[in-house]
Amino acid sequence: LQSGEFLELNIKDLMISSERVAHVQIGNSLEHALLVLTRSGYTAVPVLNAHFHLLGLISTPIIMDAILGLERIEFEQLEQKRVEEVMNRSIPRVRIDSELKSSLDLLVDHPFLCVEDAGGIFEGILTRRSVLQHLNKHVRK
Amino acid sequence: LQSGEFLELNIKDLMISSERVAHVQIGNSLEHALLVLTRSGYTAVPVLNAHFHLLGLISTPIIMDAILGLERIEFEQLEQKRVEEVMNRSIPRVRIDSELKSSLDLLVDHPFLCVEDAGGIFEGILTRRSVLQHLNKHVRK
Ligand SMILES: Nc1ncnc2c1ncn2[C@@H]1O[C@@H]2COP(=O)(O)O[C@H]3[C@@H](O)[C@H](n4cnc5c(N)ncnc54)O[C@@H]3COP(=O)(O)O[C@H]2[C@H]1O
Ligand SMILES: Nc1ncnc2c1ncn2[C@@H]1O[C@@H]2COP(=O)(O)O[C@H]3[C@@H](O)[C@H](n4cnc5c(N)ncnc54)O[C@@H]3COP(=O)(O)O[C@H]2[C@H]1O
Repeated sequence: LQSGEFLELNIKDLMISSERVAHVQIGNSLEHALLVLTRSGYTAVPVLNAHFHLLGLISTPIIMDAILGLERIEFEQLEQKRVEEVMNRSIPRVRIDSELKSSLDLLVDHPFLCVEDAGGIFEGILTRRSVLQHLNKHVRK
Repeated sequence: LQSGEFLELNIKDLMISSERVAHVQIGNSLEHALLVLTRSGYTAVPVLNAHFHLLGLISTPIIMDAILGLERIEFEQLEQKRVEEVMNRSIPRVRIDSELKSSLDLLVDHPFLCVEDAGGIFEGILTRRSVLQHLNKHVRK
């Protein structure tokens, strides 16, 4: 397993392209977001605006925490709240032309990274799975 | 990055020991499970029995899918259903004395692996994060 070889692949080759990424739009309710998450089966997805700029991340933990009252989970709040009120805005962004090495650092703490082009347009996501699959191939040699 | 060196570490050294692992018990309701997940902030945790044997996995996607009705999410069902009715029973198990190499294979498709001893007692979990952190150290050398 040579680290040079392992790190040679581009982010573009390892990422899931934007058209295959489940996401929600700014302005959507938490109810809509929860339905998107439930139907896709994912626990977290990107939040984009109409111009396909990345604004943040919404996840089931974030949604559940937002409606956790003192006595019970207040499910009626799901229709009342919007994704922008609770989403995680401080997420790392990776440039599509950057080195895989810096992404490896970030994937230690993030299950996936959002990839952008120079103009800030959402290009896709780089997941732990794809990097581990790539690593596994190299370790097997 | 030498694969021999990278794979030398034991599962025991990389895993999160059982006393630090959030989990639910067989017999718990989905409402209890959802509260455990929400408070811990995790999206999936192991399901154990009273003897600390691993029985399955419960996650927010599984819970949400179980209460997703035709018209709306039927939150009242959370109190009615138990974890054993919906949990994922077909989960990989890793022996604490096994090689890291075989775990690497499994971590491509599973965010964490449950670790057991020879008697089937739950010992802890091996997460993608800990393996990626370990890999990252070796790549940086
Ligand atoms: N429908 C499915 N088919 C096959 N395997 C599935 C699956 N849903 C989940 N998994 C497995 O479970 C892992 C965790 O998924 P999670 O939804 O929590 O966390 C995911 C999710 O938040 C996000 N993600 C992955 N693919 C996505 C997509 N197409 N659209 C939106 N978000 C995605 O990236 C995180 C890490 O993904 P990663 O692939 O590394 O890791 C995934 C994958 O190994
Ligand atoms: N409280 C927290 N503090 C810091 N970082 C946090 C965190 N909660 C989540 N994360 C980050 O988010 C990743 C995905 O967490 P998730 O809960 O979906 O998926 C988790 C969860 O299902 C399970 N897990 C991890 N630690 C656990 C624990 N102590 N008890 C029970 N389950 C745990 O293993 C999966 C993969 O964990 P991994 O560490 O690789 O990856 C974690 C970690 O990088």
